[in-house]
Amino acid sequence: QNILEANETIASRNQQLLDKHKVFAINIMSAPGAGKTSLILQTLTRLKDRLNIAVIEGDVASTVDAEKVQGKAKAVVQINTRNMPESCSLMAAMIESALKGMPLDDIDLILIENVGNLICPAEFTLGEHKRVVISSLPEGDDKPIKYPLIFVDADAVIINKMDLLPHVDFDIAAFRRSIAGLNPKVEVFQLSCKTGEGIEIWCSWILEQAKTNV
Amino acid sequence: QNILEANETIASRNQQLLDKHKVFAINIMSAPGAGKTSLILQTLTRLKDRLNIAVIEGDVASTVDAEKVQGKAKAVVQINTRNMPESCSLMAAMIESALKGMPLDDIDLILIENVGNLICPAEFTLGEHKRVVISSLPEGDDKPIKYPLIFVDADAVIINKMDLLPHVDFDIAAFRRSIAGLNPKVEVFQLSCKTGEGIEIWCSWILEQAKTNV
Ligand SMILES: Nc1nc2c(ncn2[C@@H]2O[C@H](COP(=O)(O)OP(=O)(O)OP(=O)(O)O)[C@@H](O)[C@H]2O)c(=O)[nH]1
Ligand SMILES: Nc1nc2c(ncn2[C@@H]2O[C@H](COP(=O)(O)OP(=O)(O)OP(=O)(O)O)[C@@H](O)[C@H]2O)c(=O)[nH]1
Ligand SMILES: [Mg+2]
Ligand SMILES: [Mg+2]
Ligand SMILES: [Zn+2]
Ligand SMILES: [Zn+2]
Repeated sequence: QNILEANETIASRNQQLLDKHKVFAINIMSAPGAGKTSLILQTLTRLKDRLNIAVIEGDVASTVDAEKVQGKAKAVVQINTRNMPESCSLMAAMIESALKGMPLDDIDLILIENVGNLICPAEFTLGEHKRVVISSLPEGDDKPIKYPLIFVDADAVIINKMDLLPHVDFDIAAFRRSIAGLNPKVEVFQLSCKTGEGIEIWCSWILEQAKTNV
Repeated sequence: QNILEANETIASRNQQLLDKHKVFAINIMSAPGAGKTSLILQTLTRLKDRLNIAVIEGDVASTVDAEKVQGKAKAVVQINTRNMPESCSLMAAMIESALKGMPLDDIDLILIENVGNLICPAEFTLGEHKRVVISSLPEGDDKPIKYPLIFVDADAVIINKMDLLPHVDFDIAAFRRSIAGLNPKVEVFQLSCKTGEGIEIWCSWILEQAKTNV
């Protein structure tokens, strides 16, 4: 309880800092391997000529994801949670440190890739303006029922790996119904980071949210 | 630290209880949707005429997985972690409660499905004899590098959804190398819960481990 309250205090400070510099921030969450990094790469390709985009990359260990976005993003910070008190989620204090080293006046958008986990990141806000959860076809359509809390607080839910629809069992209507049951106002996107299907619509949403927010 | 020590004490008690009743227990872990329940269903189909098998089913919320195994297993207990102090992993105290209600003298094997999470379950032993991690093809071959701790302590690692190999990028040799780098003695299985490929070999391993352990 103490951890959560302390986190909220720092998260609120982070958001004030972002607002002061007119930076829009999105917290991207998902299970391991659902497509967070791939989505960030697609978004960078599509939007880097319109917005200055930085990435904060969270992983338990390794720098492979930060390396993938290096050179495409204006700035990249890799956070490894392995030896931190909480290794299972990014937390506001980690973001606060990351922001200190970033050229916020030259940044319009920060994409935060959270640690792959459908449970703990639901408990810790980071100072972001929008929270997005990616669910992918191979995981199955019952994730919202079994991991409800992360979906309840989402502003957008992405159904990724749509290209695999012919090869897996996934009832899109059932998935959308369970999301609507938990969170009627959430925006749902169906896309494939592999084929690019739906990426344009996702990017339009980002642009529109960034404009309204900043 | 206190939580971990308290957990270890109860885990050790659980294992003593299981040994006293000659029950062999396997802790099955994975990311959400990698195939824990599907593996348990395949294992039940293949082995229920040779062993009395019970299932302890862990999820943040919902009973859908317990319902899937009901009728196939000798006994099923569903644990929902949603309102517990730790919702992100099964813990030894939860298993201790579950075991109290189970007819241990009529059980040979307990399959424990842990909460879908590649991070927190690595920290909490439950009293099991063997720890198994399932990784699935669509998640990508770099999970061991990015979520090392759960793979370091595994006795077996399963590469699931082999049937999807033609449709996804997954370097099996690279995956096996990173596993070997973390944990040279681990047993690796390649299988598909959909086609049944490799299930027989996995079941032989269970029978052989059960015999040696009890
Ligand atoms: N078929 C298909 N594969 C995809 C798609 N998006 C991502 N992948 C693949 O899925 C695997 C995991 O994608 P990542 O983007 O690394 O997922 P992630 O959520 O960042 O994973 P972690 O950071 O390790 O938790 C990779 O092999 C990707 O190529 C998609 O739309 N379709
Ligand atoms: N193609 C294919 N799909 C599989 C395989 N094994 C499981 N699935 C599918 O993957 C989805 C998730 O499988 P589950 O067994 O429910 O996975 P889980 O790890 O128990 O999921 P949670 O308990 O929700 O974390 C389901 O739609 C399964 O049908 C496989 O070998 N091949
Ligand atoms: Mg990633
Ligand atoms: Mg399951
Ligand atoms: Zn946690
Ligand atoms: Zn945890």
